Amino acid sequence: MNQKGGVGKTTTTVNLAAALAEAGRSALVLDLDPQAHATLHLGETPGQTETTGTVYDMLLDPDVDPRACVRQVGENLWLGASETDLAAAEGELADKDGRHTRLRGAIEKLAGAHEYVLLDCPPSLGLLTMNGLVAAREVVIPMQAHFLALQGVGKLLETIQLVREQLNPELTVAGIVLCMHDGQTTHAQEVVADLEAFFDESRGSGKPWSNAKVYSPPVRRNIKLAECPSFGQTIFQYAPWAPGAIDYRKLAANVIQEWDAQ
Amino acid sequence: MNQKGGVGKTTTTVNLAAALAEAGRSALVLDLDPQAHATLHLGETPGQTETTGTVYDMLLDPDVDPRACVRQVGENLWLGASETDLAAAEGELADKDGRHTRLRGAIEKLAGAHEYVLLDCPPSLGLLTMNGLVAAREVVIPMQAHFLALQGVGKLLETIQLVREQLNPELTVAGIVLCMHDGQTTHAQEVVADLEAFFDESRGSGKPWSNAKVYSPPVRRNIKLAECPSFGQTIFQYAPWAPGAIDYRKLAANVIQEWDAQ
Ligand SMILES: Nc1ncnc2c1ncn2[C@@H]1O[C@H](COP(=O)(O)OP(=O)(O)OP(=O)(O)O)[C@@H](O)[C@H]1O
Ligand SMILES: Nc1ncnc2c1ncn2[C@@H]1O[C@H](COP(=O)(O)OP(=O)(O)OP(=O)(O)O)[C@@H](O)[C@H]1O
Ligand SMILES: [Mg+2]
Ligand SMILES: [Mg+2]
Repeated sequence: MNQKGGVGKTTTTVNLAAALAEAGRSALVLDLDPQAHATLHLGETPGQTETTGTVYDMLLDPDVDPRACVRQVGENLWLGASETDLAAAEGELADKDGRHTRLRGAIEKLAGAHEYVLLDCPPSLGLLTMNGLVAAREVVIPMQAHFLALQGVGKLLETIQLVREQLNPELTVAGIVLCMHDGQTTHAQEVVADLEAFFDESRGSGKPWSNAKVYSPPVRRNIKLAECPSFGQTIFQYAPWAPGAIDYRKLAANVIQEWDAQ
Repeated sequence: MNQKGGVGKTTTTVNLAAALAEAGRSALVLDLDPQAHATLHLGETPGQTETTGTVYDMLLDPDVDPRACVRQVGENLWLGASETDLAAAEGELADKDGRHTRLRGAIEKLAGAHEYVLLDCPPSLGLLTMNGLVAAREVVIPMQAHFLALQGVGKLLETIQLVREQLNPELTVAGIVLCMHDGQTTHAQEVVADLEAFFDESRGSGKPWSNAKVYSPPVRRNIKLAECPSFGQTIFQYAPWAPGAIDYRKLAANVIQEWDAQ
């Protein structure tokens, strides 16, 4: 998640999940964004998935079975789709009981059917993202190594801190995934150095990001990553040896190693 | 404006305004985004501008003089700054009279002091953007020539159509500014061809985009454009002969030619 738009949330959620699946781990993507880009990316048409319900129902229908709202889209790869109704969900949930914990409740009913559950959040700090933050254990922050991108991260971390204090004591920040990365430029290198220094200084601080880091490798800019959503494919289906695929595969290996160890 | 995030709205608003200013036209940037990136980009610190008020006051204080909420930041270049309070504005305006027309009223009081007024909108279709759409005459849509970016444009055009029917009959779509453009890739060329075909088919349709086009030139990806906000400078102050400056200068010349002719 990242409340800033266009930073690589969907591209990372989908391709990291696909890389985990390729590595033999069961991965479920939940598309919390009314834009439904993760849904499109995984080859589904929002509103036409062959499931009893979607993420919208998981949030708004306490009786729906969440297992009937997800479907398999690849080997070890599952999707809880979004649809246009999800845009109304924030308004409809606004005055309901437990409006922040609906998603957590739904995921609990999925009872560990998947090793990894990845939530693709919209670019805002509204109720959909809040449901994501309350349901999640770890936050992964995709971002571009640009000055204006740094500006938004502070606010995001404040929000995570508040959610941890008031709604989800287990919430931690896993770290940052650098997207659309141009490692050649001094600008990018300076921004990365800033981020790494910030995390180093936070070690042992008890903050939700005290064990956070900048993940390796950064994901390089690669047009294939922008093309494959138009075919409803992950990078591993579309161009399995493109730089984008190589980077997400290595990233997944590092994630598996770190999260297996926990 | 574009409800999708990170597409180049701020970079385009600021550098197009600066190019218009360089060409001798008086340009005012109004920063409608609580993120205040345009404010930072133009060298101001949100919350510390030496003005009586900010865009927040223009929206919420019917008695404030809008001319006291803008300040000159360069030759021919003016800024109405954003500040953190603007995040609360959407909630505070939600139940007020004329909540959609506050900005229009404020701009009218500026009584043509500036030849161009450019509004930098946040990545959402909330009240701040709606105030922008109701106040504006033309909508410029920055976007990247990517498949997932195309997905959002349809929804944006629907919204513009609704605003035109219900709140602002003069509203038209000027066109699309291609940002972070990689003209070499087939993918970008296909997306641009799609957009141009769509606009060609809309000629004479009476839709708000019936005279819209894809502006020339596209703005190429150029790291200088990502660096200069960190110094509070426009591209013309930071690197006046970089590709990013050349592209925005040509874009401004085309805009001037087209809007002078109207
Ligand atoms: N490494 C990359 N190389 C090239 N293009 C990329 C890369 N990562 C993402 N993109 C493209 O950049 C655009 C933005 O990425 P994406 O949609 O994943 O961001 P997002 O944060 O999910 O956006 P939103 O805030 O709208 O949900 C998309 O068109 C995507 O295809
Ligand atoms: N042509 C370009 N070349 C390189 N970097 C660019 C270019 N245009 C924009 N950027 C960078 O890309 C990022 C996103 O651009 P920008 O902030 O202008 O988008 P935005 O649509 O205003 O985002 P938001 O939705 O958050 O308001 C910024 O870090 C900006 O500096
Ligand atoms: Mg997304
Ligand atoms: Mg912006």
